[in-house]
Amino acid sequence: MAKIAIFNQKGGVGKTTTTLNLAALLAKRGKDPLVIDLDPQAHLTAVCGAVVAASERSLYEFYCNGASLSGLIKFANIGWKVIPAHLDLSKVDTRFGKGPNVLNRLNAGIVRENLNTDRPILMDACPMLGVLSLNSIFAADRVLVPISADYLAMKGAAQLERTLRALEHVLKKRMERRYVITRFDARRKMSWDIDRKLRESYGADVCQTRVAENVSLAESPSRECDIFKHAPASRGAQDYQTLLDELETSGFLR
Amino acid sequence: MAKIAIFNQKGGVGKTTTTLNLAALLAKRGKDPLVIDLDPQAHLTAVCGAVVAASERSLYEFYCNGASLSGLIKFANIGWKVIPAHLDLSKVDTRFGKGPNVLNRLNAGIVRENLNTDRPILMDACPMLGVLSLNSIFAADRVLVPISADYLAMKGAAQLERTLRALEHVLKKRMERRYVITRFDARRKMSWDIDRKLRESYGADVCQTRVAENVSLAESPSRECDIFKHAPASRGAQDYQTLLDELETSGFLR
Ligand SMILES: Nc1ncnc2c1ncn2[C@@H]1O[C@H](COP(=O)(O)OP(=O)(O)OP(=O)(O)O)[C@@H](O)[C@H]1O
Ligand SMILES: Nc1ncnc2c1ncn2[C@@H]1O[C@H](COP(=O)(O)OP(=O)(O)OP(=O)(O)O)[C@@H](O)[C@H]1O
Ligand SMILES: [Mg+2]
Ligand SMILES: [Mg+2]
Repeated sequence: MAKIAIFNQKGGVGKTTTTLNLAALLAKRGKDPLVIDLDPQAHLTAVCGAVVAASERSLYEFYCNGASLSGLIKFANIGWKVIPAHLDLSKVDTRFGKGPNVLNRLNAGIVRENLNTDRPILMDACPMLGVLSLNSIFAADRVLVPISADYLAMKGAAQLERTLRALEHVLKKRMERRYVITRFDARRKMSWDIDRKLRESYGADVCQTRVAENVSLAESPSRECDIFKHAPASRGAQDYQTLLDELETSGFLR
Repeated sequence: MAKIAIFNQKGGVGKTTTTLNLAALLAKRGKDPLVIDLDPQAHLTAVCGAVVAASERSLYEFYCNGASLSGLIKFANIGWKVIPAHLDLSKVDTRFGKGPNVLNRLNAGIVRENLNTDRPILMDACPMLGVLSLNSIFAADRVLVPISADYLAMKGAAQLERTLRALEHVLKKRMERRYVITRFDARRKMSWDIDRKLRESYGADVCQTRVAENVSLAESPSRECDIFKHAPASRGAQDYQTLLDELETSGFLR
């Protein structure tokens, strides 16, 4: 099944919110998703109730000492499996940044341990294009790019598209991708302007579904849960359901 | 005058928007601010109309070849001075991440070249706690921390407070700081909850002024200008004026 990197090097566009809520829905639908948190800030880890005190129980141990990924899987409070991040992951860039195959390590680990033979993997990373986020992109066969409906996020998307094309050249494979507009506020002229510009630039790669700006999505982290537990009838819950349906129908999750 | 690092390792909380609009106002008030963009994404550089094609004309040249900072100052279209960022800055972490004094390089350069004898310096960085953002913090005598009014941003603030205290211990100096709540939506219960929690945790370090969620602030980048040029009568313009007045009155800019 699909290995999806949820990435945009612009900060605060909804990467973590999107990973959280798509994983929740995939779990509810019995797909047994595995979430890998590559962000040293470990926000997704915290919201999932998967925090580990010692970095030896986190993804850092995989990079530092070659620990097996399956051994790091935690069955989080939230109800699905997470490989937790840890602040020590911020050392990965400076410590292992120059290794010959460091960009391919997560990919190699997932393949070696058959981690996704019959389940989807979702990967969340910090907004910098560095060793960790590139690990998630190299390990992915799909990239989902959340873009908040504002101009600075759109700039980030253009940069990312150039990066993905350069990587496709290097990896000699097509990175299937989708752009999903998030924090969409239908009352703002700017939202519609961004929508139109993104579709002009990326055409069918832009999801039909837009995730509306909905305060319930911002509240759920305070209760360490996803939108379906926090506010199942909210607009945010509907939008993520519609988004997942669209991604499934279009074969993005195969 | 003050050297201010505008930093929060959470993405999308308004670091760039705050640096842009405070610099604009300082320039309008004749304070001749110098903005240093340390974010490889170079969004502030782009909005200021200070983009340089070649990294030799950007801050990267200072790190790579020891170029003088004053030689890199560009008088940007927007009307004040900027040392531009460039995508090549993303190599700084992996290339120079382990140098003995790399965290102090920007500080040493600013001091050596007397860059801020009679003008304020504002520094914008990417949301990761790494070599570049630490360079801005080591070079600063003030840290301004924008926090968007949502729970994930508040988590980021707690982490940052711990980091600043650890740094104070190492640098043996007090880092004067202010937290400013941004994207505040008075209609949301969550906004008031965050406001109360932040003031409980950080007391007088939290600015009285809050920057409201105001679409004009998100629109100005599309016109490559600041809020005072784009929408001088907007709520966003008022809030940044009130914020600067408060920072000046409380001696934060001395
Ligand atoms: N559709 C939405 N409606 C309302 N709030 C949202 C929405 N999507 C995200 N948010 C809120 O916006 C903030 C930023 O979102 P999030 O942390 O998911 O982005 P991110 O891209 O993972 O950020 P970072 O770059 O820091 O990792 C969070 O407080 C989140 O709760
Ligand atoms: N008070 C506000 N009202 C409305 N929109 C805002 C406000 N502050 C910031 N924004 C918008 O929110 C988005 C994120 O802000 P900004 O890019 O300044 O944050 P940042 O912390 O610099 O992000 P990054 O971590 O990616 O560097 C931008 O599109 C910006 O225009
Ligand atoms: Mg995130
Ligand atoms: Mg920024």
